[in-house]
Amino acid sequence: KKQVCVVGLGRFGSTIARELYQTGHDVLAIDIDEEKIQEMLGQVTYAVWADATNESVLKEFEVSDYDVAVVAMGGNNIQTSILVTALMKGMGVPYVIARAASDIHGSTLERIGADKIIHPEMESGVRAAHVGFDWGALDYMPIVPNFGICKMRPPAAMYHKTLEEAGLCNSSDRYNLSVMAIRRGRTYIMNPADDEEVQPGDVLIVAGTNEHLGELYELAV
Amino acid sequence: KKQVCVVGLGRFGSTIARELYQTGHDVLAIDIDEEKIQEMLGQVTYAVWADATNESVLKEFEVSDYDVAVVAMGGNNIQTSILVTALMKGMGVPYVIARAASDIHGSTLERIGADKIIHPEMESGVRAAHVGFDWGALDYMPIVPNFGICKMRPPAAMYHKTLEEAGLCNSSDRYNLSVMAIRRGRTYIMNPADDEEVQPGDVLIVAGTNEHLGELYELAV
Ligand SMILES: Nc1ncnc2c1ncn2[C@@H]1O[C@H](COP(=O)(O)OP(=O)(O)OP(=O)(O)O)[C@@H](O)[C@H]1O
Ligand SMILES: Nc1ncnc2c1ncn2[C@@H]1O[C@H](COP(=O)(O)OP(=O)(O)OP(=O)(O)O)[C@@H](O)[C@H]1O
Repeated sequence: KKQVCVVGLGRFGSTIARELYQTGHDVLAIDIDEEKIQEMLGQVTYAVWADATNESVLKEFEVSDYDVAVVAMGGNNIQTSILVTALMKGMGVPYVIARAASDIHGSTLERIGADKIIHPEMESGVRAAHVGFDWGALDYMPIVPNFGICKMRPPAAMYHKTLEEAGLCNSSDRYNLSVMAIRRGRTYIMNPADDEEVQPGDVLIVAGTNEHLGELYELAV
Repeated sequence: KKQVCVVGLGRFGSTIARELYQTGHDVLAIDIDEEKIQEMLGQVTYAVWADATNESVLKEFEVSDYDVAVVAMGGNNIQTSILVTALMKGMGVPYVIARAASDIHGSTLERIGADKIIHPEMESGVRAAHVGFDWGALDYMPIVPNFGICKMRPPAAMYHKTLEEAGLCNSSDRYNLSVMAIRRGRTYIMNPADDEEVQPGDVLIVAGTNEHLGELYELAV
């Protein structure tokens, strides 16, 4: 269980704060915008309305005792992000993750001691070029080269067929694929049964080789 | 090989444009900021200085013949992003990927016909919470908010224990987690049995909520 301080509750900052809290860490969220703090109440351990460039405020919250700080401001607050990162390292926070809005911003953050730089828009841009355009997959996680788990919408030809009829389960195994889960609306079915019916709007979590996933993608086009 | 039109060359837009071009697709990049166009020359097939809300300009570049359009503007240009998306769909571009800066922006884009919505900062925020630290997951794929699949090294405490002894399978289910696969060396075991022994060097593919994955990360430290 880590003590994490997240400064700057834009989309990146609020998402990482919420996700870390759900993972079981203690999360202190700091923002200078009161509305952002209101939105975070109950979604993190503490949400405080404060100016993170004010060192005495950081001292008051004993930020130097934290394991990790995330400096999440974006392109609209480059100077602030650099200053807060410098303060965090200066106060002895062992691991500081800083979000960068440009390569120059990133190398400056590195030079003042940030331990890890994240470029959210660039990361997403790279991923989108591979996954947003791979007409089949919505997401993909390799397990070994040429075998992995992908997230995809089922081909229309499979709507209202059971997994067995669609050739997607171990008994029929037409595609040598394993449907590990089905996301339906806001919920999911783990290890669906052979007689589970595929619905339009479903998202299938499927494991298979690139070749076999590729055959499935073909049907989806 | 696809014909792709990317509108808006901020960090997300310029990255996806460059990446798609490198992947071998034909990329037309459009931006109203001349400097952005200068930067893209040679990194895409064509970079044109134009106002993408001007339908006659889009017609002039025969955008309706393209396979995909990416509307990449962010939070500073929400109205523009909505208008350009509507124009693209109206002109018959078959697949339009639109970047959203908020949930409302995203659902508006969906309602006017965007085929895929990307939330770059949120995507990166989720991933960074699992993967951005020295501990925790090697990779992470969300299925629904707060439930996903992560790739992680087993805690040393689990070495040479069976999945059942380690509390990692349905019968004992101490962590409410599902070990979907184990990568061992260059191969993998799908749906491992309860008596499968965890080896040093294994990589576990585990599904669970953030809270339960968090408990597992704890042991791995
Ligand atoms: N000195 C400060 N102390 C604390 N929070 C601050 C300070 N300055 C700015 N912030 C906060 O940082 C947050 C993020 O700011 P910024 O506008 O730079 O990022 P963003 O582009 O909105 O982020 P994202 O792209 O993740 O949505 C804002 O909520 C803002 O109130
Ligand atoms: N009407 C338009 N036609 C073409 N390009 C436009 C138009 N309006 C804005 N743009 C361009 O869109 C680009 C992205 O704009 P925006 O500021 O919304 O995103 P950003 O927040 O900088 O993006 P990122 O977060 O990806 O860096 C800018 O380069 C801007 O010049």
